[in-house]
Amino acid sequence: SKKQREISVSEFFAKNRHLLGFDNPAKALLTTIKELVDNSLDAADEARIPAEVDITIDQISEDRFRVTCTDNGPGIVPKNVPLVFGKLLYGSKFHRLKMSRGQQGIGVSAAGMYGLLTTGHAIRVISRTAKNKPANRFEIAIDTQKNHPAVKKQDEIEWDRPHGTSVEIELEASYRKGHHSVDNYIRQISLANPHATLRYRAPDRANDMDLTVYAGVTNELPPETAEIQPHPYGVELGVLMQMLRETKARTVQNFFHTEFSRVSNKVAGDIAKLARVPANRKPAKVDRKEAEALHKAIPQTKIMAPPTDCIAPIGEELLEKALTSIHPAEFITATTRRPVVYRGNPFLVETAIAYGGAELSADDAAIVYRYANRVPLQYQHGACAISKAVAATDWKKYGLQQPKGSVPVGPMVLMVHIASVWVPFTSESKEAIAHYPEIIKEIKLGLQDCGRKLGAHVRRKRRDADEEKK
Amino acid sequence: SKKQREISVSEFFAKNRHLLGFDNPAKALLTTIKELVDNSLDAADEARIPAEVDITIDQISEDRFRVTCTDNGPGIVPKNVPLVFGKLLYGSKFHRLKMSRGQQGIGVSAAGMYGLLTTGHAIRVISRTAKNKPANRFEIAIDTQKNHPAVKKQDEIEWDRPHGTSVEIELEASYRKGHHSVDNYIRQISLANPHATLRYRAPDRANDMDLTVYAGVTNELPPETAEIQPHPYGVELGVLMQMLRETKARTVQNFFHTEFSRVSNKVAGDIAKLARVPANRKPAKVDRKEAEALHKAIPQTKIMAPPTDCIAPIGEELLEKALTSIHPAEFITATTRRPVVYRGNPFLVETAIAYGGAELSADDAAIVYRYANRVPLQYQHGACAISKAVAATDWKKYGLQQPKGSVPVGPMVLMVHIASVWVPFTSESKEAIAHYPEIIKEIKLGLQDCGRKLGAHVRRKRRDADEEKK
Ligand SMILES: Nc1ncnc2c1ncn2[C@@H]1O[C@H](COP(=O)(O)OP(=O)(O)OP(=O)(O)O)[C@@H](O)[C@H]1O
Ligand SMILES: Nc1ncnc2c1ncn2[C@@H]1O[C@H](COP(=O)(O)OP(=O)(O)OP(=O)(O)O)[C@@H](O)[C@H]1O
Ligand SMILES: [Mg+2]
Ligand SMILES: [Mg+2]
Repeated sequence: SKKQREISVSEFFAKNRHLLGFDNPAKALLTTIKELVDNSLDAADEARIPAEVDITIDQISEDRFRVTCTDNGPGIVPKNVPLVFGKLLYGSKFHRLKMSRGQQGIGVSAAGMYGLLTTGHAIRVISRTAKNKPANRFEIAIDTQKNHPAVKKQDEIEWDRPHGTSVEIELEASYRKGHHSVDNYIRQISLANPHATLRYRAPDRANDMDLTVYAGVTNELPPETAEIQPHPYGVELGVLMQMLRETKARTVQNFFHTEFSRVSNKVAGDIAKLARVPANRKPAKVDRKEAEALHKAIPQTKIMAPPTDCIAPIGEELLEKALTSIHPAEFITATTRRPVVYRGNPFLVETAIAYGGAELSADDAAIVYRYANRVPLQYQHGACAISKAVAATDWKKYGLQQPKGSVPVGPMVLMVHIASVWVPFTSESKEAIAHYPEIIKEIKLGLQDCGRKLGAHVRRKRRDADEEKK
Repeated sequence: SKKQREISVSEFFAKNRHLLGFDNPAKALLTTIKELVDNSLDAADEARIPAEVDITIDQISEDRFRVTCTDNGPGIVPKNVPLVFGKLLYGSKFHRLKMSRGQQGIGVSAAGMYGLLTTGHAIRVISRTAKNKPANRFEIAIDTQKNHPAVKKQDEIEWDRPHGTSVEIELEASYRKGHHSVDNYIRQISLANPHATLRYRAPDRANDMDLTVYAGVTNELPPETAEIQPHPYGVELGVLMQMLRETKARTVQNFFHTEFSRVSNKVAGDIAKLARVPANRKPAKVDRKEAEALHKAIPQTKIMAPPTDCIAPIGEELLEKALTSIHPAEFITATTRRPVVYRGNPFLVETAIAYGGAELSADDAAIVYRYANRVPLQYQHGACAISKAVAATDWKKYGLQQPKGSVPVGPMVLMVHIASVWVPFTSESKEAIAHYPEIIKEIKLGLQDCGRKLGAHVRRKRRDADEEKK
């Protein structure tokens, strides 16, 4: 027989590390920063702590860097630390429907694994959950054959912070200035997180006091997001059958009422009635024919759209404020659209435009900032649903130039933010958004909202210019 | 503490099924066919059996189809069948460096999982390894929470084949004609597998005798490919350290000689000498400093390029024959380049051009067939290294029109085949090739090889046409 055997998740992703964003040394540095900062912001937001994140990059040799990310978040309990950092597909964000930057349980373990594979160094962690508890320090190396942590060192230490987490990774990397630079990336993070304070020490700094600070432009935390149940409109037959087998609910009616969002007892009864399945049938006793009937009945039953308190938009006022601070412009507008649904998941689109002013050139292609759940997307723009929607929008009617099927040309910065309980990415590196038609349609509507206001501004400006000539 | 917990591979990919190629019902049908046929061709090629694969698609209802794929391959031993079909990341092709269509241990379990999630139906398998052994029939459903098979049924049956495997999946799907159709896809498979016989029954057939047969255009099997060791030029420090810890070799010299390809005992001694590490040092006793020295010494040591009997090109003659059978043209040329290396993995590029003739229009964009390890790539052309290389090649100098940064315009069919012991894809759906610079460079050289011959033909044709006018 052929030698068929199991492949561990970590072996698979060690070989396929470009799927996680570690294609080359320059990108590896950016991906590492991203995974660390995303985790710190998620943790602080969820614990309702105003996020303060310190990012330091030290250059150790020509192609080796040490990245340290320290936050004032709630910390991680000691018994979970090895698994969090030394096991792929382990985390707190996958099994729930709630907006967060992370969603896979892969990010930080992948960064640690890349560091281990390229330098042999284990990931170093300090974490503390409360002032009256000790700070725990760990050195953890992932065993790639087994996808399991090996704790190299563990002790309790004195730490000047009452709570928080500090992560240090040594990796083969490359530090660039300019377009795809860490400096730009951190600036883009602050744009979408106006409530957070980011303090950044670059590798080429003059001394350790030489620090770039992105202070929060607001003291208000983002709205707290609720965790929701799946909406029945998205569920597939096989998934429904599995849920019926596993539910603790004792009747079909109670099953629909408790396992899904927006299904009242009455609506649950309607579904059962339409399917001609007794409302008090035991879920585990539902056979295939009945499951198929229930599955058919769901889309034919009137069920309220999913709740939207599970998404925290940045908001028009803060978008304009943040965008202006980075790109001072003569005209600025932002729009936050109301939430809609794809595959049963609520999502919403926010767009903002900064136009004109001394800094932006009229002959350059517009700058497009893409965001998903407040995280800047820097790579794979050619594969991204946002780029597709921008190119598919007719910008000529708002007074801009636009080569066919391309980004428009003009003194413009475009910012597009997709916020969802779960974002469909084109790969595990979370760099580009998959082309769901509902999402592309909604982005275009958001761009048109802002475009119309831009068009009015451009026309008004031209009228004024013409009048001056006369 | 936050509810951090483990996520199973199958849970992850059930949610992210667009990463595996199951984005929508039409694509799901194509991906399912692909995964099944790839496995059948791999199995027959490896067992040196002239592949015969029967593919049948039945439409069961408006959006439900049954796909059956039956081969004359070596079969699968009964104790491995549940894991092969009911567990993601389980297979025989990941842990070796040898050219094959599959490489992840995911494909067929993913297709079965998609069928289960959308219809509740288990995957059905019949397999037999020899005439004197019984045929075993199974019904297997993957437990997505645990990534483990649940065998619903298993028995021995009479079967009219002496050996082979038959797989049946029922799934929610959609059947289309035209560009992205199953019919076109199977035709493209035969183009790159001229030794195989494919018999295809479409869902809209008149009756069960209504069959499309792509007979092999050659009786010769593809050259047998050897399995190779990794080449030292690709290895990273952390990986080297791990290999030193795990090797059975008793000395550093023996370690390099046995664990890598192309490292003779002498060359292994050279590496150790350059690193100032005793050649007889026990590998497990090599410390970090010594490992770093060895790692540095590798690229400074002259080591022969990797062996190339691990790749089976289609070959220029068969490429021309197959391409002509599908696109009769007035001019045809093909080139198979010599193998080169990326990340320590051997790969080679083959290109073919069919030009002119009654069927191809001079005003249309050239048709581009992309292949990786003999598998047609149908989607994500915008993300693919092949598309990038085609657009980056200057076709005007061969007499074609070419909009800037675009595929050329002209009566032309382009076929590009990348063959490697391991192909870097942009996602697990294996639809597009990642942009490794070495691969893009080599594709362009292959296109230029064919382009030059095409250019000579176009010029000659124009000279003749001009002469006729005089
Ligand atoms: N700085 C931190 N503070 C508190 N908890 C953290 C921190 N970093 C990680 N965690 C916890 O560890 C888990 C695993 O993190 P990891 O980055 O691997 O996955 P994730 O963030 O859940 O998803 P993704 O792979 O999309 O990043 C998180 O879900 C979170 O519970
Ligand atoms: N028709 C078949 N005949 C013989 N062996 C098969 C057949 N189909 C699958 N197998 C075996 O089952 C294993 C798992 O198949 P699967 O498609 O899941 O993964 P793979 O082909 O190894 O990689 P990939 O995920 O890239 O397709 C294969 O490696 C092969 O050993
Ligand atoms: Mg994370
Ligand atoms: Mg396969």
